[in-house]
Amino acid sequence: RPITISITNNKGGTGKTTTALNLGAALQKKGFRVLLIDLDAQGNLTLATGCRQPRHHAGELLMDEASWEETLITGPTVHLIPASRMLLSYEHRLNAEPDSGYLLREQLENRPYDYVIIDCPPSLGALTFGALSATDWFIVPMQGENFAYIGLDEILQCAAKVRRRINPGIKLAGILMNKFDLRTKFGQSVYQKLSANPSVRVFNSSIRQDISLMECTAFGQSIFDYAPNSRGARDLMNFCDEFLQYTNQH
Amino acid sequence: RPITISITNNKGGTGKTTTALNLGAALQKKGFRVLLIDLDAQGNLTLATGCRQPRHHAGELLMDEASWEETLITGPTVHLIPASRMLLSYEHRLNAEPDSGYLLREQLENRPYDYVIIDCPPSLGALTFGALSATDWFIVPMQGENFAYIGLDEILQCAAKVRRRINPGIKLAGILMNKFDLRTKFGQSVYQKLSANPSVRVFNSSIRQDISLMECTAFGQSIFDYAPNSRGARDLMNFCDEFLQYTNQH
Ligand SMILES: Nc1ncnc2c1ncn2[C@@H]1O[C@H](COP(=O)(O)OP(=O)(O)OP(=O)(O)O)[C@@H](O)[C@H]1O
Ligand SMILES: Nc1ncnc2c1ncn2[C@@H]1O[C@H](COP(=O)(O)OP(=O)(O)OP(=O)(O)O)[C@@H](O)[C@H]1O
Ligand SMILES: [Mg+2]
Ligand SMILES: [Mg+2]
Repeated sequence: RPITISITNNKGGTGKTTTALNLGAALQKKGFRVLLIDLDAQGNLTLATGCRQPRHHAGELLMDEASWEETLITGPTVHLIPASRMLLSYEHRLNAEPDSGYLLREQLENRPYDYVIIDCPPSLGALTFGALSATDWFIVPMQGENFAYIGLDEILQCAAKVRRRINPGIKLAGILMNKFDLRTKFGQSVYQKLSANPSVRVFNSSIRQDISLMECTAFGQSIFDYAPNSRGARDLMNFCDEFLQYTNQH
Repeated sequence: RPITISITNNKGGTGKTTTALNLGAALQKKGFRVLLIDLDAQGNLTLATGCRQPRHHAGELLMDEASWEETLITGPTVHLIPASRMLLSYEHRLNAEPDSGYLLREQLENRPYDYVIIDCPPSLGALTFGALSATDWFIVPMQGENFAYIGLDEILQCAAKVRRRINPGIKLAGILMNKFDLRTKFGQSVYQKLSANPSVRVFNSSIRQDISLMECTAFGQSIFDYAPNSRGARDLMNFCDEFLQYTNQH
């Protein structure tokens, strides 16, 4: 059974897609089989893997309008269940569907992967709820900006709701500081607020600002293919190592 | 009747709150009476004006659970209809309410202000729809990042839907480039894509990266009070001038 990881934050632009793409690539470099799932109607992960026009998308898969084989995209380096802008209307339907939280986890049973990484949209609706319901670990990328941690309570409450019945095993792997500079006043203040919060852990690894992390998505490449010696590559690999060490012990 | 301006973008972190706060302050410096409305449950605009614990919020006002006088906050420099995290549940109720688009514009009739500025959440639900239904002009702050303009079509479609019946007069004042550096490859590519798009206009003024624009929100001040000689202050005042010139001629 694959280990499922959800990358989630209801705040936009904090680095979910960047983390999903490159954590997936780091795990692949270590020899693991990785599946990426794009649950964001804006489809940035889908585009970042170089996939332009997916024939089917995650919403159709969840509503049984397309099969796994019809939806799955298997590129030379990446396996992906893609998103499309049609996902917005599917989220409305899922919102109205009782037990929609079970749909994704049922789809993931027995798939031939070591890790499944789900890139969530910047919202706490049916798509994120379904991801958390299917997930073993969730990661919350966060920036060192003013008000960055507002909304964290809502994320934790959503995870608690999932933990109560549908997915008692869900665990927070940690908060990942992204575009992070501990020398700035806001970086420090966000880090201190989080360290003072007993219900969260913060990864020791953080991802610094690196333009290569933005550029590689324009070429459909991971940071390791695009700029293997960049600090973005080093930071993401260090983060992957810490993630594996922590999750193998807990 | 006040002129109503909505600041909207379904993408997170593009500068809606920064624009709402400081465009409002710039208009006030010119002598106009300005009302700010925070429609984001994360309440960044409310916090940025120094307001900690609003007794009532915009959702209660729209559902007639609190009066205008009970909800309005009148500080020494700012008039504000605040947000609170309760707005999330109110948005669900508004989503289910027929004609909810009319509620905000009815509340704004005959209010003693020259300009009303609405800070929208990063979504295209009932709150943004209600803002656009009440608005004369809407502004879309956007960053010079990869994929920054994905989702713009959805914003324009939402505005077109509003224009069809409930608010035929709604106009796009322009896209405002924020944290913008035309010397970067992504800045240029976003700017070129937008300039090639006939259904949008881009403001000539853009807002450059300036840490003072983040810092001032921590002190409950506008950029003009916090750092009057900063480039953030100059950029926002230039933008205000261009906005007034354009909207007075169209
Ligand atoms: N460490 C970094 N250094 C430089 N740029 C980064 C970094 N992390 C992310 N970015 C860039 O910042 C932008 C936002 O990142 P990303 O798309 O990963 O965030 P997101 O949380 O997935 O956003 P959304 O909520 O819109 O899905 C992208 O243009 C991305 O390339
Ligand atoms: N020009 C700028 N220079 C430096 N920092 C900026 C600039 N514009 C915005 N910021 C900072 O970037 C972050 C996001 O900006 P802001 O809150 O205005 O975006 P938003 O679109 O309202 O986000 P949300 O979608 O979460 O409501 C804030 O921490 C803000 O202080
Ligand atoms: Mg994303
Ligand atoms: Mg905002």
